[in-house]
Amino acid sequence: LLQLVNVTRVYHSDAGPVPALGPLSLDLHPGEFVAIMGPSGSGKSTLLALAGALDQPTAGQVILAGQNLAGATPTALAELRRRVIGYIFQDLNLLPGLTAAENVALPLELDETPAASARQAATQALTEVGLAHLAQRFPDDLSGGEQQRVAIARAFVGHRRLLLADEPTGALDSVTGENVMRLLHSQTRAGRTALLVTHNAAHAAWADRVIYLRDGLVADEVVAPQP
Amino acid sequence: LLQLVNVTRVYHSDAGPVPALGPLSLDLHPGEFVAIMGPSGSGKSTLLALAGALDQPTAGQVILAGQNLAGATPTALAELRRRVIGYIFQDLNLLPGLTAAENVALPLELDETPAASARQAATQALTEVGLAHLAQRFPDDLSGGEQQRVAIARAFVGHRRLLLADEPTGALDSVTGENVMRLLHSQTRAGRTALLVTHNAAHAAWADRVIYLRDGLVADEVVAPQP
Ligand SMILES: Nc1ncnc2c1ncn2[C@@H]1O[C@H](COP(=O)(O)OP(=O)(O)OP(=O)(O)O)[C@@H](O)[C@H]1O
Ligand SMILES: Nc1ncnc2c1ncn2[C@@H]1O[C@H](COP(=O)(O)OP(=O)(O)OP(=O)(O)O)[C@@H](O)[C@H]1O
Ligand SMILES: [Mg+2]
Ligand SMILES: [Mg+2]
Repeated sequence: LLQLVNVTRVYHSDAGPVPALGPLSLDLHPGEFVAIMGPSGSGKSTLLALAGALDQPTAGQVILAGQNLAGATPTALAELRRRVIGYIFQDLNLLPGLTAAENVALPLELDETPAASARQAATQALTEVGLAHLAQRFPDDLSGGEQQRVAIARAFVGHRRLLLADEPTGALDSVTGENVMRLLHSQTRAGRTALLVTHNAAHAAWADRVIYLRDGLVADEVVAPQP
Repeated sequence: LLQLVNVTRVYHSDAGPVPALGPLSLDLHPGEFVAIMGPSGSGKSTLLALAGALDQPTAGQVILAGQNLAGATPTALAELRRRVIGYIFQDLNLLPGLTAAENVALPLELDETPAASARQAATQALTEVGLAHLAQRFPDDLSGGEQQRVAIARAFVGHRRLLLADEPTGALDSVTGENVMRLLHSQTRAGRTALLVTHNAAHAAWADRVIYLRDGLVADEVVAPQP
């Protein structure tokens, strides 16, 4: 479903080039649940941005759902981001002017899903993260962990095949965090594919394999024992 | 140094009153390191906002450095926030138009510290969190964990007596997170007082005692065994 082929990403800052990632290759198959761990600044969010067509590599190829992103038109990229990929951003990116339910329904609304079924899907997703009672609240009036759960629910709505989660449990207590991992894991058993960045080894344990980054390169890879 | 006496905080939302915290009492002595744990939405950030004079209780008193905040003038409150309290916010609150070093130096600059010593203190604080090489970067060009460390460094500059940290390690890998806890702990051994909200029991273990919140009330309190 997703292939990163020798990708490199160099940022250009005032102080000079910043080699944030690569060369790195990754193969993600449908239904697979892969976790990425590594020190702060090791390139995890950069990797996720390349995987999610939110950023372009400085070198190498990103192939998503059979499509080489380098050749993709802006329209095709926008459609991929809307229909194929569900994001949970490290800084959440909720829209403050929309309620929790409206934020969660937004990907479906943008994809021209009928309003009624979009709202129903949003309600179900919020229920799964324990926030049905806060559907009408605005993000500014929610706790940090509640905001994070709204962002998680938003990634789960619809039938997008690839879930990209950048540290989705950082603001959650262990019980709530475990619940999110259980949800994510069951989604992949049902056929979705997930790439999860996490600092929490207990959460990485839910994945089929764990890739360890250090200084933008793969330092290690561990395949989970089959139960 | 800090006393919360039967404080209650009720938010007023469109759907009706939200009893977020209390009645709750807390006594924090100079040099003490107290951790607050609890489920998402249990009132931890609300408690910290009251302790830090960023919010007023609906009922009860907050007494900081001998001063009852209820009677304090806006000027007195601003001075407390600038001189006595160092904050690490759950959503960081870095100024995007300032570099990392400028963000860290800001509390000192606002307190009319000479620019040279403010910059020196900022450099030292950034070095302690491993970010000396990123001093000239802007927050938008930093990783999530790097941004969090800038916010931590900012709270450490100057000689403010009370450190209020709202989940300061959520975006950090375990090694970096441990380093921050070691810094915070050594600050309290040197005389500072710290109130730390965390979901990470391993980090709460650095504290002298741990208070557990549930639904806005104290559910339990554990005193750390003396080594
Ligand atoms: N501005 C607000 N208006 C209405 N309700 C609010 C507001 N801010 C917080 N709340 C509610 O108050 C309760 C406590 O919020 P608080 O932010 O203190 O929780 P928390 O323990 O810090 O949670 P987390 O671990 O998720 O950060 C939550 O139920 C939240 O929904
Ligand atoms: N816009 C940018 N300009 C310059 N350098 C950047 C930019 N964004 C990130 N970097 C640098 O690239 C490196 C990798 O960043 P990235 O955000 O991928 O790290 P990360 O592994 O997600 O870290 P964290 O765990 O702290 O979130 C870091 O050293 C960071 O300072
Ligand atoms: Mg990151
Ligand atoms: Mg909070």
